Amino acid sequence: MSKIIALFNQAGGVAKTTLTMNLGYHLSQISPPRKKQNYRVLLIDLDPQATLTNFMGLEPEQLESTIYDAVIDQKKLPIHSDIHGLDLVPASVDLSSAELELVVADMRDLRLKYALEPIQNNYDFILLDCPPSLGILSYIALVASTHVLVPIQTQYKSFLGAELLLSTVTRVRSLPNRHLQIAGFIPSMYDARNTQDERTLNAIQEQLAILAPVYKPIPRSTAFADAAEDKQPLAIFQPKHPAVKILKQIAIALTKLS
Amino acid sequence: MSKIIALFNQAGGVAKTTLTMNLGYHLSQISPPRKKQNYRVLLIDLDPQATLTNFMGLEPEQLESTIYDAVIDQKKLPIHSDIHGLDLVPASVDLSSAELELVVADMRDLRLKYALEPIQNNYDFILLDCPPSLGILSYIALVASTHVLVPIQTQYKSFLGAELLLSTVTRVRSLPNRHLQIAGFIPSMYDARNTQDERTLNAIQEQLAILAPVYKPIPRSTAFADAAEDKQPLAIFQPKHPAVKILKQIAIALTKLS
Ligand SMILES: Nc1ncnc2c1ncn2[C@@H]1O[C@H](COP(=O)(O)OP(=O)(O)OP(=O)(O)O)[C@@H](O)[C@H]1O
Ligand SMILES: Nc1ncnc2c1ncn2[C@@H]1O[C@H](COP(=O)(O)OP(=O)(O)OP(=O)(O)O)[C@@H](O)[C@H]1O
Ligand SMILES: [Mg+2]
Ligand SMILES: [Mg+2]
Repeated sequence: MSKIIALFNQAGGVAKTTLTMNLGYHLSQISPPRKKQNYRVLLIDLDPQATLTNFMGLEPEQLESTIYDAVIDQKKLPIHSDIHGLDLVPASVDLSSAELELVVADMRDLRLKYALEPIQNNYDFILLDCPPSLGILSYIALVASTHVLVPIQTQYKSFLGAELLLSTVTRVRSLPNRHLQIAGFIPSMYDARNTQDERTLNAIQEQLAILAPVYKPIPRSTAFADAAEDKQPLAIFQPKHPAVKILKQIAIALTKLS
Repeated sequence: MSKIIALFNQAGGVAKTTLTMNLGYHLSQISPPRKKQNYRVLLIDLDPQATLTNFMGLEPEQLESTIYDAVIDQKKLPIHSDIHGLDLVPASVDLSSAELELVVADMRDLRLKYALEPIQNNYDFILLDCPPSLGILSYIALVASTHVLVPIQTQYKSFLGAELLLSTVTRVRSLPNRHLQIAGFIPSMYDARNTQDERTLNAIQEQLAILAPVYKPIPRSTAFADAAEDKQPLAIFQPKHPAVKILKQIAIALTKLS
């Protein structure tokens, strides 16, 4: 049964894309117990700003077909295979008109779910990289998911958005997707030398652990942006980086989701 | 003639809100030549995530009236006066339905411009804090503005969005707002110890200075998030912080805009 995991947080710049790419990579490097082949992983870029598509080495403007065509025109999902062992459905700026076009579309809420159905049994994990908004794209991602993973920056601003984030998940669980579970919270860009980061991390652990696992924080490090510039997961760019172990552990935890 | 300046960049988490609040503060502390009174400054929160509203000490959920009511229902702008010497029109999550409601609204593109007209002569500067998207809210902010100020993070990801950002400004200048000028680019969250930041800053200076001034970079510093948590501009929270001088210089440059 494939797990479809939305990396969701309406706040901007909190590492959704970075974690989609890096956790996707680590998942694709794990082989399930008693199996020879590794987990098969598909990443889907749902952001009109197409950052994941760029980070994975593609040029959004040069693409003939993107997730837009699948969601709006019910075309086949355009899958690019084996980028660092991962498959990818790219995005481009075309997706920015999708928010408006979906307003009046039939079966709007289920469009992404339907687009995934033909291929979802080809994958063990499908990760959905959400845009920084509470708009329709994030919403249909949550409707299509089995789980939601929440990167949350260890800064004061993150708490301002937490309530809205959780009420959005609750809203989706109340009707269009009763089975949606929170896989966990990932404290991101954690700067241990900074008291605000430390206090925010403690608050995250105290207040959110009751809802879902709070994973180990991903440290703030310039290596992430450097790896992105080289179009590589951190584990390939700088294998000995301390964050690599943490990413691996989170990936292993994701393989144990029910 | 009041200057209406949109802090615009579709990328998330690049310091739009932080700079709206801090530059607004410094502008309000300057008195024009040969005048006794300081410049009068109004901040407008255009983000449904209402970060500026929060940073300025208000609780979005408790507000009776926000920018939403002015733009959608043509109500009077709800102005909160004298927060650190600044006036503020707050936002709340109500604004998230505005993007959809504006799709079919009459005179959609001019709605914010019209909302500002009754009060714009009461202010020397009106700063518009845009959300992290290329949606209608950012668009009507650009249509209503005399100038656009672009915070741009000195990281690789920022270059991916630069072209789209500039083409959006060009599009607005071609028809709905022929007078829109780029006031400048503000390199933000600059970490001088990091080579990627340094290279990105150089690239920003080389490629964008031909279009508009590239201001001095705002250094990355935990003091900004700490000041925000205390609901204060940096200059009040930590007056001796090195970034305060830089913010002041940018504010002075803004007073010289034609
Ligand atoms: N742990 C980290 N330490 C330092 N920088 C990081 C870290 N994780 C991500 N970054 C960098 O921070 C920036 C924001 O990350 P990213 O784009 O993944 O966030 P996002 O939530 O997807 O943003 P958006 O809301 O725009 O989609 C990028 O430049 C990225 O390279
Ligand atoms: N120079 C800086 N150094 C370090 N942190 C900063 C700096 N400027 C802003 N920040 C912090 O970075 C985060 C993002 O800043 P901010 O909210 O102003 O960005 P934004 O572009 O308005 O984000 P959004 O796209 O979500 O509206 C905040 O937590 C803020 O306190
Ligand atoms: Mg992203
Ligand atoms: Mg903001």
